[in-house]
Amino acid sequence: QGTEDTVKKTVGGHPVVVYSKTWCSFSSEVKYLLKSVGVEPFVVELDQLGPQGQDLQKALEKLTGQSTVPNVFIGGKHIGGCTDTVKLHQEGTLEPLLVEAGAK
Amino acid sequence: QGTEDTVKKTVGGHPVVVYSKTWCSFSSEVKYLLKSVGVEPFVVELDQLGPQGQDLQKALEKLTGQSTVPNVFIGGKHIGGCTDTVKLHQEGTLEPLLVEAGAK
Ligand SMILES: N[C@@H](CCC(=O)N[C@@H](CS)C(=O)NCC(=O)O)C(=O)O
Ligand SMILES: N[C@@H](CCC(=O)N[C@@H](CS)C(=O)NCC(=O)O)C(=O)O
Ligand code: FES
Repeated sequence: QGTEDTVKKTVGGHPVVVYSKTWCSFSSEVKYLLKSVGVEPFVVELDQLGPQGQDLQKALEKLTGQSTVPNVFIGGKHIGGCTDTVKLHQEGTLEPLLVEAGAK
Repeated sequence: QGTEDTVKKTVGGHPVVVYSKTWCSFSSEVKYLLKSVGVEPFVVELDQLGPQGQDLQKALEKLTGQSTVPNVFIGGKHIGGCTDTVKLHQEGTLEPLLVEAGAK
């Protein structure tokens, strides 16, 4: 469907993509974490896109099984949410993923 | 104003009150923290109250200066948000406050 294609193009076209909401502290946390390791994510603020934001969130759920924000992709691969990304960082595997994706 | 009185009655009438939103992970985190130290907070889910939820959130901002959720009160006193409450717990001062308020 059109919106799913949009998502695939986006996550394929940027090393790091975060689907986010501007008012959400978990979204802020993951964006801040990525910047703190020297990466500038491509951010899609779903709450600022009107009805298209809801379509994107539904498409993301179809594609990844995840209905929540933040929704993080690295190198086109679905990583998960805030907790998942923080866990990878605590395990030391986040930065290697980012290097491999050409994000840093 | 009427809504500010409602807030004052609520926070005066329960040892622990959390103004929350059901979809918000920071709200979930603070509710879970309080339960983990043996306290059952009185929870007001602002997103489930329709327009009254927005009135309450505005009243809380007038009364506390805090426009965000979660908004935590212990013993009728404004404590802050999720980060503030977690910090008190890390400093060891959360549980004494709860005991003093008669919450546990
Ligand atoms: N454990 C997940 C929690 C994700 C979550 O519950 N996100 C909330 C916002 S904090 C959400 O998407 N709620 C529904 C919505 O905003 O549409 C994570 O770490 O990302
Ligand atoms: N540092 C604050 C952050 C509070 C915050 O930014 N809350 C967000 C939700 S996570 C909020 O209220 N956004 C505006 C809204 O939902 O009306 C805390 O720890 O509670
Ligand atoms: S909306 Fe509060 S943490 Fe996401």
